[in-house]
Amino acid sequence: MATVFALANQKGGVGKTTSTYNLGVALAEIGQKVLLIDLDPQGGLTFCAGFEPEGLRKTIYECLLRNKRPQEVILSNDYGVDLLPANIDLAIAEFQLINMPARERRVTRIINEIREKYDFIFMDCQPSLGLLTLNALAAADQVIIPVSCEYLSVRGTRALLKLIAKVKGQLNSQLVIAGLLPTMFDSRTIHGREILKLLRTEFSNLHLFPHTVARSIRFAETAAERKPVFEAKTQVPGALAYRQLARQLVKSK
Amino acid sequence: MATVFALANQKGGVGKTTSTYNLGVALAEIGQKVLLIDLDPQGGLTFCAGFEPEGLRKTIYECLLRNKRPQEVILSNDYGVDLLPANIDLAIAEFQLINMPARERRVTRIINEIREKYDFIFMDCQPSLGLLTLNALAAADQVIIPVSCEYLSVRGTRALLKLIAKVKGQLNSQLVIAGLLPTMFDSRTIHGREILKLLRTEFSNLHLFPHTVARSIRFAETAAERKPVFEAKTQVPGALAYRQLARQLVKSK
Ligand SMILES: Nc1ncnc2c1ncn2[C@@H]1O[C@H](COP(=O)(O)OP(=O)(O)OP(=O)(O)O)[C@@H](O)[C@H]1O
Ligand SMILES: Nc1ncnc2c1ncn2[C@@H]1O[C@H](COP(=O)(O)OP(=O)(O)OP(=O)(O)O)[C@@H](O)[C@H]1O
Ligand SMILES: [Mg+2]
Ligand SMILES: [Mg+2]
Repeated sequence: MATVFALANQKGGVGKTTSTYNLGVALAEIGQKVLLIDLDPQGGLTFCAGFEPEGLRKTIYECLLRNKRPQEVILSNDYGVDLLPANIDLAIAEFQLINMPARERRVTRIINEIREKYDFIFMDCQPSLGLLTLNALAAADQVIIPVSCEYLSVRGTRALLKLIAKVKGQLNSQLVIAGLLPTMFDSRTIHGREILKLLRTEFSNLHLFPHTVARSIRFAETAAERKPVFEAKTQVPGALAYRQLARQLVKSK
Repeated sequence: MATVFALANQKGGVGKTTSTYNLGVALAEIGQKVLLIDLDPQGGLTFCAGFEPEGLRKTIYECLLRNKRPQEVILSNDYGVDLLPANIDLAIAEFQLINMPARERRVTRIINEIREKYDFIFMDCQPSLGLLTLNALAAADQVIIPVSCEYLSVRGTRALLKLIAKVKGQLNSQLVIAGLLPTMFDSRTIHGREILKLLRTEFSNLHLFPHTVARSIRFAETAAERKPVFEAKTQVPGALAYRQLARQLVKSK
C-alpha cells in the first residue's frame, strides 16, 4: 500500500518539480514502486520525466473530468518511475471542478484506484493554493514542503501552513507534515546560512530535513535533458541529498 | 498619461516581483511618477515595498470587489513609488470574479481612474494564467516577460505567448510584448549562456532586452530587508541592468 506525498509550496520556483522527480527516481533506484502525479498544467514534471505534455492525448485531465481509469493514462519511463501526466488541459479542470460535488476529493478517488500497486506516490503541485493543490492536500498522507534558502520563499511557507491546518481540520485529519526540505542552498553566502537558521527557529515545531539540497546548475542542465540529476557527468552534492532522503523515507515507512 | 506594463510569466520564481520593484524604484530615481500594483495574493511586492500584507485593512481586493476608489488604498514608500497592495484576501477575489460581468476588465477600470497621475504603472502577476493575470493582460499597454536563464522557465514562455495572442485577439488589441527580460543569468555556466542563445533563436520575433540581469545573492538579501537592490552595500551588476532598462523605457515612452 503506497504512502502518498504532496510536494507543495505556493511560492514559485522553489524546487517542487525538481524534488518530485529526483526523489522519485532515487526511490525507484532502491527497488521501490513509484508513481509520480503531475498536478501542474504547465506539465513541468511530465516534461522532466521525458514526455512532451502537449503531445499527449490522455492526461490526468481525463481522469478528473472524463472518469477515465488512471491505469489507462499512466506512462512509464526509462528511469523506473510511473507517471500520471498533465498538460495545459488541466488549467480548465480547475474551473470545471468548482461546481462539482466532492470537488476536493477528485484526486483522492483516482489514487484509491491504484494505491495498491505502488510503494510511494508523489504529487507535484503548482505554485498556487487553488483547487488542484487543495485536492493534493486532501489526498495526501504527508506533505513535503520544498523551501529555497531565500527569504521570499520562507514568507510563503507561513500561508501554506495555515492552509494545511485548515485541510487537516476539514478534509483530511490524517495529513502530516513530513518536513521542510531546504533547496538551492548556497553555503558560501551569509544569506543562505541565515535562512537555514531562520527555518530552524521559525518552524521549530516542524521537521527540517537534514538533507539540504545545495544549489547547482546541474539541476537546470539535467532538467533540460529530461534526465534525473544522477545522470550528471560530475558528482552533485544535491543529488546525494535526494538519495539520502529516499533512504530515510523507506526506513520510516 | 501612464504607460501600463504587466510583468507576467506563469513559471514560478523567475524574478517577476524582483523586477517589478527594482524597475519601479529605478524609474522613481530618475523623476518618474510610478505606481506598482500587486496582483499576487502572496503579497510579495507589497512586502518588498516595505509593508506587511496581512496587516493591511484595505488592499486591491476592496477595489476589485467593494468598489473602493484606488486613491483610498494606495500607499507610498520611502523610495518614491506608490503601491496598490495585495494580501491573501485577493485569493478569494479570483473565485468571486468568475461569475461577474466584465470579469476580465476589473483591473482596467481601476487603472483608468488613476492613470492620469502617473508616468508608469507596473502590475506584478502571480505564477499562473488565471483570471487575475488575464485582468492584467487586458489592462496593460505592454508586457515584460521575465525569464530566468534556465531551461524550465523557457518552456513556460511558449504557453504564455499563446495566451497573450488570445488576449490580443479578444480583449486588448493594443497589447504589445515589450520584450523578454533575462534574469538570474550566470555567465560562468555553459547552461546560462546556452539559454540566452536559445532565447534569441527561439523567440527571434520578440525583443530580447539587452539588459540581462545577472544572478546575485544581493537580490535575496535586499528583498529580505525590504530594500531595493540599489541599497546593497556592494555594486550589483543586476542593479545596473534595471537602471539601464528604466532609462530605455523613459526614452521609448
Ligand atoms: N538545488 C537546485 N539548485 C539550483 N537550481 C535548482 C535546484 N533545484 C531546482 N533548480 C532549478 O530551479 C528552477 C526552479 O525549480 P523547479 O521548477 O523545480 O521549481 P518549482 O517549485 O517546481 O517551480 P514552479 O513554482 O514554477 O512549479 C528550475 O530551473 C530548476 O532547474
Ligand atoms: N537576478 C537575480 N539573481 C539571484 N536571485 C534573484 C534574482 N532575481 C530574483 N532573485 C531571487 O529569486 C527568488 C525568486 O524571485 P521572485 O520572487 O522575484 O520571482 P517571481 O517570479 O516573482 O516568483 P513567483 O512566481 O513566486 O511570484 C527570490 O528569492 C529573489 O530574491
Ligand atoms: Mg513546478
Ligand atoms: Mg512574484
